[in-house]
Amino acid sequence: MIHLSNVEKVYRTDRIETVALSNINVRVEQGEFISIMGPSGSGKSTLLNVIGLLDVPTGGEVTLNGRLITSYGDRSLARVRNEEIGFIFQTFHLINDLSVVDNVEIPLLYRKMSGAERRKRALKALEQVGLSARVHHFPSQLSGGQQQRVAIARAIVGGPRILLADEPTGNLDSQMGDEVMSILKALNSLEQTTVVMVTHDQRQAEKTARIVRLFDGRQVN
Amino acid sequence: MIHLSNVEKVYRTDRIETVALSNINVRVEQGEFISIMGPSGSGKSTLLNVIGLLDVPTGGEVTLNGRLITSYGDRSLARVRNEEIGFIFQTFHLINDLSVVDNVEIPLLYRKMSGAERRKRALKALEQVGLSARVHHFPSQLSGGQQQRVAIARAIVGGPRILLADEPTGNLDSQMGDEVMSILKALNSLEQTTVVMVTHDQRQAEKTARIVRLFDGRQVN
Ligand SMILES: Nc1ncnc2c1ncn2[C@@H]1O[C@H](COP(=O)(O)OP(=O)(O)OP(=O)(O)O)[C@@H](O)[C@H]1O
Ligand SMILES: Nc1ncnc2c1ncn2[C@@H]1O[C@H](COP(=O)(O)OP(=O)(O)OP(=O)(O)O)[C@@H](O)[C@H]1O
Ligand SMILES: [Mg+2]
Ligand SMILES: [Mg+2]
Repeated sequence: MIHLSNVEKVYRTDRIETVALSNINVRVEQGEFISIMGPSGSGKSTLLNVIGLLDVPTGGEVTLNGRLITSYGDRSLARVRNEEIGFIFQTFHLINDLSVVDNVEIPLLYRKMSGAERRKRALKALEQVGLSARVHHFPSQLSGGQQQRVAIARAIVGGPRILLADEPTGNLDSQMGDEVMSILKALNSLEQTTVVMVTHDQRQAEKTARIVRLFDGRQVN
Repeated sequence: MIHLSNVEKVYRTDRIETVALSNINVRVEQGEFISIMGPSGSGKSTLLNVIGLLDVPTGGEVTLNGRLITSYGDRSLARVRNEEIGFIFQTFHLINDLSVVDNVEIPLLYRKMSGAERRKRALKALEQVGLSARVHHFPSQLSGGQQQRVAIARAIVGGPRILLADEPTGNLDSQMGDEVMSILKALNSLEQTTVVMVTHDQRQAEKTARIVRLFDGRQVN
């Protein structure tokens, strides 16, 4: 269960101050599937980064399973992220020097698992996103939507308890987008994975339990 | 007028051979606004790169205004690209060490123009995409959709004769996506800019004159 209370995120440099989030109150229960929507620049990725413990708010509190995350040390915070959270980034963040399958295996390197078992799970995740014919390609040899799907496979391969998806269908045609949504919904209903998805696609958002809407860094409804 | 005749693009490395395009016949007349659609991995970006002279086909011919582009030397090809073609890339390709306004000024550096005139035109392009409040930010300080809009501003700032847009609304909410489409349609109708747009969004494609559809590297209809 993730709880954001009066969360604020302000970016300050010597010439600019940008309020990315202000007075955000969001509660995500274990096993929920929710969407975050709003105009470009409204704070969605920032909100997802705070929920995913990748970014620290400048105000307010973040609680994970009842415990303030400001009470976690860096190492236990990193462990929570690696073991419990899968993240699909808006700009993919694939490693260009590694093949597709090696990219997908990365979250499994933190676990006690044989190389053969890691490869088997990575290949299965890639098959789920329709990329079995691209396992030995490198990211620069893939289309935009194929790169996005590698990012999705990498996020789900470790069976995380929480999956955070930043516009996971943004580079996909509607049929492939629907297939990705079915994967996310299956994880949510069969494995009780909590899913928080940022999307611009109203049609995909309507497949989720509720929608958190942002405008200029604030929550609106 | 751009004419692709029996164009083929095959990628070969020692372990893989991928047919990205096969038997492509496309004719784009000056002043047309057409869309390219198809599933993820079907060859759309590859086709746009060939049309934009960024990629050389492995088979077939590309003619620009009646002249085979294989007859152009590297330097005249580069000049055609810089002076006549604006390109919005699927992954933006912004320069991280340059501010937003400096990024947008780049196509104007090839022309005889004062620094004051370049800045004036760059600010106008940024205003058109709603980013006047972000001119001194750096790309890493922008949201995904804001980066996409900087890429759009950079592509239109030089008033190119041909504008090639690879999923220009992929990271934008529907309202901002519609605003971008109005900019493209205005360029097409008021300045006779030829526009070729790759998109996954059927609603935006229907605002254009015709749709070229790809499947597995081939044209289908
Ligand atoms: N350098 C390369 N080496 C090998 N294969 C490549 C290379 N570049 C692209 N491909 C392959 O060519 C095919 C077409 O790629 P392209 O980027 O044109 O697809 P696309 O239609 O734009 O897809 P998307 O909608 O996902 O962006 C893909 O299957 C891709 O894996
Ligand atoms: N490092 C930073 N420094 C300054 N401002 C920033 C920084 N990072 C983000 N911002 C600003 O914070 C705001 C929110 O950004 P965010 O990436 O959360 O938006 P978003 O809703 O995900 O947008 P999009 O739909 O375009 O991806 C934007 O206006 C952006 O310019
Ligand atoms: Mg975002
Ligand atoms: Mg593409």
